[in-house]
Amino acid sequence: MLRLIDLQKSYRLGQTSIAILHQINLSIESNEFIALMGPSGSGKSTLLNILGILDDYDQGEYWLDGTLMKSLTETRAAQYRNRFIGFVFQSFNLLSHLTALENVALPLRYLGQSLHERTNCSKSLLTQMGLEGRFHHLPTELSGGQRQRVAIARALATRPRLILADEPTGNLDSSASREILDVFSTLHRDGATIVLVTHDEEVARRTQRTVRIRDGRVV
Amino acid sequence: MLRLIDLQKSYRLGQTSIAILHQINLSIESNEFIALMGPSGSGKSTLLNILGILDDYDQGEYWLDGTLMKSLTETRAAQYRNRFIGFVFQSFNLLSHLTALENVALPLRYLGQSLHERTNCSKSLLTQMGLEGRFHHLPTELSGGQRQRVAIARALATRPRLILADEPTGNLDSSASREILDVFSTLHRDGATIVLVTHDEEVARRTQRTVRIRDGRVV
Ligand SMILES: Nc1ncnc2c1ncn2[C@@H]1O[C@H](COP(=O)(O)OP(=O)(O)OP(=O)(O)O)[C@@H](O)[C@H]1O
Ligand SMILES: Nc1ncnc2c1ncn2[C@@H]1O[C@H](COP(=O)(O)OP(=O)(O)OP(=O)(O)O)[C@@H](O)[C@H]1O
Ligand SMILES: [Mg+2]
Ligand SMILES: [Mg+2]
Repeated sequence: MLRLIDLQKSYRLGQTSIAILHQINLSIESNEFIALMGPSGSGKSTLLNILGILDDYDQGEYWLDGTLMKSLTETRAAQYRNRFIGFVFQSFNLLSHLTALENVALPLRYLGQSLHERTNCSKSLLTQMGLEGRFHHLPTELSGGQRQRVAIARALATRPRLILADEPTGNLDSSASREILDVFSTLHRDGATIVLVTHDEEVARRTQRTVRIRDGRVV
Repeated sequence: MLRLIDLQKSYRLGQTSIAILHQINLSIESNEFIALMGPSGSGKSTLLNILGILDDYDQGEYWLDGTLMKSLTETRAAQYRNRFIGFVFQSFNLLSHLTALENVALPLRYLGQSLHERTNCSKSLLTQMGLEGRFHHLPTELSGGQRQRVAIARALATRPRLILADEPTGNLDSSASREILDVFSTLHRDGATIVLVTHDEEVARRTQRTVRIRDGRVV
């Protein structure tokens, strides 16, 4: 489903170039549930952003479902992302002028659902995350862990085939983490492919396989 | 050093009022190292913001070092914060146009240090957090856990008497967490009073006492 071949990624910093990912080779089959772990700064978010077609890379190949993801136009990239991928950002990236409910409902517009269907679907998802009573709060009126859960609900609203989650339980107590992982497990059971970045070995234990990264290399 | 008596705090939400903290009674002695734990949404950040004089409260009393903290002017509040308190925000709150080094050096201006002294002090602190090689990166050029560590370094730069840290290890692997907690332990040994909000029992184990909060009440 996902294949990375000799992938390299550098960032430009003024005059110099700083290499972040080196010779990444990785294969993820359809319906796998993978944990991605590694030290802070090792390249996990950088790798996840490439998988989510949010960022390009410099060398090597990224194949998604049989198609080469390289130098896509923003339109093409957006199409793939909307139809295929649910992305949970490490810093949430909620829209500050929209309520929790509106943030979650936003991606559902691409599915052509009615307002009534979008609202019900979003309410159900937020409730599963323990957020009923917070539907109409703006992000600034939510706790850190509540914002994190809204970001997760938004990524899962379209029941995407590929879920990429960047440290989705970092701001959650163990009980809220368990609720989140139950939702992930259900979606996995229903066929989703999941790559979950985490620093928590307890969370990794709930996935099928752990890929470890250090200094931009898979170890 | 810190005393909360029957503290209450509500948020206004349109026409209604939503009570967040109820009858909070809490005493923290000078040079204590306290963990504050509780479910997501239970009121930890709200409480920490009150302790950090970043937010006012509705009923009860907050005594800081023998002075009542109630309805302070912004000037007075800022004076107390700058001279007394180091605050690590749950969402970091770094200045996006300043480098890691500049962000950490900023609070040192209040101490009247020379540019040379401020630079050396900041470099030393960032190095202790494992961030040498990232001094001149902007926040957008840092990983989530690196931003978190810059936020921590900035809070500790003035060696404040009171350190309030809101989930400072949420984005860190265990090795980086340990480095951070070593720095906290050293400052504690040198006399600081520390209140550390965390979801991690491992982190709480490194403090002297754990205060637990649930639905806005100390349990
Ligand atoms: N725009 C940029 N320019 C230069 N370097 C960058 C840029 N963005 C990230 N980096 C560097 O790339 C490295 C990898 O960053 P990345 O965000 O992928 O780490 P991570 O593994 O997700 O870390 P964390 O666990 O802290 O979230 C870091 O050392 C970071 O400083
Ligand atoms: N401006 C606001 N208006 C209304 N409600 C708010 C506002 N800010 C926070 N809240 C609510 O107050 C409660 C406590 O928030 P707080 O940020 O203190 O929680 P927390 O214990 O720090 O949670 P977390 O572990 O998720 O960070 C939450 O239920 C939140 O929805
Ligand atoms: Mg990251
Ligand atoms: Mg909080």
